[in-house]
Amino acid sequence: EGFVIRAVELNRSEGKITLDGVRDTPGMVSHLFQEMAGRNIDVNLIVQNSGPAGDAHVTFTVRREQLEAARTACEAVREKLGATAVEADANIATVSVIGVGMRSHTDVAARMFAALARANVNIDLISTSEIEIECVVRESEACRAHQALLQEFHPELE
Amino acid sequence: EGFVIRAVELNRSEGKITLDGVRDTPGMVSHLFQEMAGRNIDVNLIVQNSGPAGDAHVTFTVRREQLEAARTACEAVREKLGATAVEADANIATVSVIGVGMRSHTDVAARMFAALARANVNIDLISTSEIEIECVVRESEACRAHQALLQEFHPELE
Ligand SMILES: C[C@@H](O)[C@H](N)C(=O)O
Ligand SMILES: C[C@@H](O)[C@H](N)C(=O)O
Repeated sequence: EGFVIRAVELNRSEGKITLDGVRDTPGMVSHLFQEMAGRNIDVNLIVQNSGPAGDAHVTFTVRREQLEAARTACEAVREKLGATAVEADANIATVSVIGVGMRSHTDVAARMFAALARANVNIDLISTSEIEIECVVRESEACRAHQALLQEFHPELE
Repeated sequence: EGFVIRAVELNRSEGKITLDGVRDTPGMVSHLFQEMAGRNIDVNLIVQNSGPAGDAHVTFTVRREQLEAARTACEAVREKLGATAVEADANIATVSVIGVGMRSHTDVAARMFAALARANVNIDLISTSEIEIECVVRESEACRAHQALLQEFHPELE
């Protein structure tokens, strides 16, 4: 498969915002993130899935000190987005596996998720890109999750 | 904000699989991706959001030639995952904005989503990492989406 693991990372400084029932029509997330930009809220992870019923589920992370400001911003646009609910959650951590040449993520993902499962860590959110797989877990499980991944990918990280 | 746009990419060679109602307990996505690994299915994007009712929504992309094999694999584990539905969709395209130093994605995301909105492109799925924002759109809107992003980020790409 040709990929090489470069790093395993832990981020405990964020909170997440979830919007449910966002109207699945053009312009909705544009409006949401224009609002974040206008209020100088720094967004890190953004994940969106679409439901079968014309609604979408959007989650994003911010530094914890900006969590309340982000929630306020979302409440301001909630109606325009058609969102049924806005929730803020400060008790998260993110663990990431970073590599190069990750054309296929299957093996890395299988190993990462298996390591977390063996540590009995529940995966709240998954986001990927060409070089990274990120999982959001409960803050209370952060250390266990991080240790599990360091152990799994230890050989390659030497 | 200190980030630099490096590339705008288009990928028209994938399909996506969506599993609804996956049990939100440890071990579920591990089982799913062990199955993919065991059948040599190459997975690219993976996105998961969790619902309020102990269920999760998992979507992943594969090359179109592997879409049916991926769907078959998911059907094989569907019951064990508690998934209510498995859907395969060949008619997608992915547009990505890649940069470095993207500590905050807010401005890039706002610009990317605004450009897609102006082109009346609907965003089906969003996935992010430190250096990349990826949006899945309809295959039929691929060109329009790609053009909109090239136009928006043109200055930085020179
Ligand atoms: C849900 C949201 O992403 C919507 N589809 C949009 O394009 O803005
Ligand atoms: C939904 C799925 O990600 C589950 N939470 C798991 O950890 O496997």
